[in-house]
Amino acid sequence: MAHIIVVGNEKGGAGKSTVSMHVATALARLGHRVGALDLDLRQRTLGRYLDNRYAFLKKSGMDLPSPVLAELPQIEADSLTPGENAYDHRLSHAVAELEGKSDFIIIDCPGSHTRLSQVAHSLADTLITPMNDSFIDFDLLARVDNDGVKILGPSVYSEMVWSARQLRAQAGLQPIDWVVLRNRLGAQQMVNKMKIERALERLSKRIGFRIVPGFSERVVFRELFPRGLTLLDLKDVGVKQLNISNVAARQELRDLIKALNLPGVEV
Amino acid sequence: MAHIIVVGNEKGGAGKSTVSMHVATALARLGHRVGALDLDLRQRTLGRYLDNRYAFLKKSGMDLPSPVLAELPQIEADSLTPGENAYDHRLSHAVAELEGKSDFIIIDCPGSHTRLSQVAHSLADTLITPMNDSFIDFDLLARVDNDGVKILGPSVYSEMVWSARQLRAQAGLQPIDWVVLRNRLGAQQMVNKMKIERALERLSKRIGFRIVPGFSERVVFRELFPRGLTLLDLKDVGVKQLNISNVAARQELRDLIKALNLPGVEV
Ligand SMILES: Nc1ncnc2c1ncn2[C@@H]1O[C@H](COP(=O)(O)OP(=O)(O)OP(=O)(O)O)[C@@H](O)[C@H]1O
Ligand SMILES: Nc1ncnc2c1ncn2[C@@H]1O[C@H](COP(=O)(O)OP(=O)(O)OP(=O)(O)O)[C@@H](O)[C@H]1O
Ligand SMILES: [Mg+2]
Ligand SMILES: [Mg+2]
Repeated sequence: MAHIIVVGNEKGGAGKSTVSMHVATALARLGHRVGALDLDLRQRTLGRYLDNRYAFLKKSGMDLPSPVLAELPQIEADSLTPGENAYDHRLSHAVAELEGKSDFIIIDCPGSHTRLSQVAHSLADTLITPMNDSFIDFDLLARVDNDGVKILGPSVYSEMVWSARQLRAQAGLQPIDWVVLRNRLGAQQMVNKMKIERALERLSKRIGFRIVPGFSERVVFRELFPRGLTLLDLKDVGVKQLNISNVAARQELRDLIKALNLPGVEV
Repeated sequence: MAHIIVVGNEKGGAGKSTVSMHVATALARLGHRVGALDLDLRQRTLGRYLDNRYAFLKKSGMDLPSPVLAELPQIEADSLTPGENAYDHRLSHAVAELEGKSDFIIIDCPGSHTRLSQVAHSLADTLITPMNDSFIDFDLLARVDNDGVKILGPSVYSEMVWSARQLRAQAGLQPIDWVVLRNRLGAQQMVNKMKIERALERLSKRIGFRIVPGFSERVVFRELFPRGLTLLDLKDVGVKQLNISNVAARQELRDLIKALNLPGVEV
């Protein structure tokens, strides 16, 4: 049984595709079999990141451990059972295709509310929600008062996760391990950072997620997209000396994988 | 005739709502009448930012120049003409409501492809597209080769703008002034920054937009969301001394407004 990791946040640009690529590649490089699905059918950032990787590896004759990308299959309308949603059908087929050959399946969700995203959330053994260190991103999880202190109530994305959890509970499945991480953290910005941290801690107890270490704002997390590479691949492609930011980035990714507590994963 | 400014980018987290709030507030503080529309019906970041502002001003008894938020009206299904799309109807009504009392109407679009967003783009006199300094964001405008140099072809968002321009041309309207700005720029990161800059310049000639100065990554652009304030309001709310980053932020916003070349706007 593949362990399904869903990376979700309705908020755009939280870092879902970036986290998906880096977690998937880290697990592949640790020797696990990793399948990947991109549910952002229009933007397809994760799909493009992996396509770039395959193209680069082919062109350079290199062979690096890589996640295996699966596409949602095209289907005939008449292959649906009456009342079955076409997207649900395509998603369960794509997951089934990866199940037999994967220890982990990473599912990257779009930054909007879609049927595919909703269904994927109910498939999650682990749900990773990245967010910017910002009350604008926080606003999708919960509303806060004018001082950014008091929690006034849940917002659309928390409610969406809640209904995914309901569905899972009704189906008798294991509860979702919901982890939230802050992404693109600045080196300074102490006042804002402390405020968000406190508000998140309060919210985590209230709506049931745990907070794990995230990523700082580092250009290495985005500059390797055209070649489909991550910081973990740099030594293999001939970069002799990692700069100090890349060494710190590697530690951040390591700490994240550790904190995810995934079955069979030793970091 | 209000000058319509649409802030659009299908890519999530590019900075649309942040740019919308800051441009709208800057114009209001310059003495212009500014209307605002939030087409992200679920997340409503701009709507929430302005609601926070109104609540804060009311609570503190202050009166600062502010954009006027309009909501899309609810409509009766039978008020539609045969074949008319409900969203088109609601949008044109909201714009009509603001037209008579606004010099500028700012329309914030969602980070996904919706009917409202598509229609709004064809209403734009000025279209502002913010993007992160990243090839992941670039990928929504155009595909590039593995080195991030050669432009291989347009992507979904460029194609969406192209069809909005087509529609406008067919309707005999003035062409859209399409401006692209980079947002959340880092202080260093020279190599990546240069690559993106060059690719953007090449693309601008190819698909017809101009590049304007954008914003650096600064916590002041996001930490004032709970009170609905911007850096321009800080003196009025009693912050005696702006720190060096806030002074620089004010200059960045000033340079952007200037570069937009808006009718009747003196900076
Ligand atoms: N830790 C980081 N350091 C530097 N840049 C980052 C980091 N995380 C993400 N980015 C950049 O921020 C932008 C948004 O990230 P990403 O596309 O992964 O978010 P997303 O949640 O998948 O967005 P969407 O909602 O559009 O799917 C991208 O330009 C990406 O390169
Ligand atoms: N120049 C900046 N400096 C610091 N933080 C910024 C800056 N611009 C945007 N942000 C932060 O980045 C995140 C994304 O910005 P924003 O929500 O404005 O983007 P968006 O394009 O409207 O996203 P969506 O696609 O979800 O509508 C937010 O957390 C915001 O506070
Ligand atoms: Mg994404
Ligand atoms: Mg927005």
